[in-house]
Amino acid sequence: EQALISGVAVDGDEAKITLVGVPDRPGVAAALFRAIADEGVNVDMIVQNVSHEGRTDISFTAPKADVPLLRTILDRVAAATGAATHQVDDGIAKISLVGAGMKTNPGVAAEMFEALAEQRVNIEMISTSTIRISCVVRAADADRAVRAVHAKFELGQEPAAAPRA
Amino acid sequence: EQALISGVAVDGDEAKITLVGVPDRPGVAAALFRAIADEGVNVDMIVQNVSHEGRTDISFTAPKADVPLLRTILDRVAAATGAATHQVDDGIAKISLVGAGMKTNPGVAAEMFEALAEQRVNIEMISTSTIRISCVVRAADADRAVRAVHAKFELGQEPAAAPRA
Ligand SMILES: C[C@@H](O)[C@H](N)C(=O)O
Ligand SMILES: C[C@@H](O)[C@H](N)C(=O)O
Repeated sequence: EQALISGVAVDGDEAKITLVGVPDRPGVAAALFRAIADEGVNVDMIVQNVSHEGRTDISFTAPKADVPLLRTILDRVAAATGAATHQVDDGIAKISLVGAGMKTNPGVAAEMFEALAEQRVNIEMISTSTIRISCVVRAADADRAVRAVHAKFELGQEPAAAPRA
Repeated sequence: EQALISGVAVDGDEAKITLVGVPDRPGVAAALFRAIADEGVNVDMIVQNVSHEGRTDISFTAPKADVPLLRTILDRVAAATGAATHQVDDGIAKISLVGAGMKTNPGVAAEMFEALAEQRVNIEMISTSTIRISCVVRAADADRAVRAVHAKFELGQEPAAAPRA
């Protein structure tokens, strides 16, 4: 099955926020995102990977303008949940390959990551769906990253299909 | 802006695979997913969170039937990339809230996580897009999780809009 790649999106207006070392037990994710929702802050990407020794991190991206408010929310939630700490990183860019049918084409993710690797762009976070593969990179690498992915998928012409891996 | 929630999906046919303690440097994600793509294995959810002390984990879900082949691939990639180890977990289910416009409604993620927390279902991995919020849980918790999320978003009637948080 062939994936259809429609373009590359870049978002330079978000910060990466991480609640570090949260206890991996029911209710923690709910507490964090309830606190954020109650303050009316929009959240984009949410990422949580597996835990080790009963602890994991929960990260998300949000508008840079909301960082001051998020810091106070995270202070409160970190204390309430017993998290180790929280971190804010406002020097990121989110690079997304946008398309369809990407779940069943393993080569698409490989090609995107190879495009970034060839430019020595480090991938700091990854989150995927059938229509989008999103990577967080340093903001300073964004332009190079976008050009590399655009070239890899030959997105000069529209619409483009993913190259068969 | 109101999110539109169209349903809850559950996938019980996938395993969770994690490459643990990979060096956080360009080329690692590319090496992993190129090796997987070259063997023709389909990958669904890919999740990578922030690194600590230069190391992070890369997890993904894939069909359980591909686990034996993936184990051999991961052996090779773990050695090649200097990862600490790899883990396979075939006792998971993936619960997804499916809809649209979910990026700008922070209450939707909070409500989904609260539905799971109320049932004491632990969330093991999270990955989101504007059209899908996916949580990995224990397979034994899948039925309870689906019913809880279904009830939270009042998905008995179709179509349903997300409740205003
Ligand atoms: C870490 C966090 O996701 C926790 N496992 C929860 O269920 O809320
Ligand atoms: C960990 C992995 O994503 C690495 N940072 C890379 O760019 O490939």
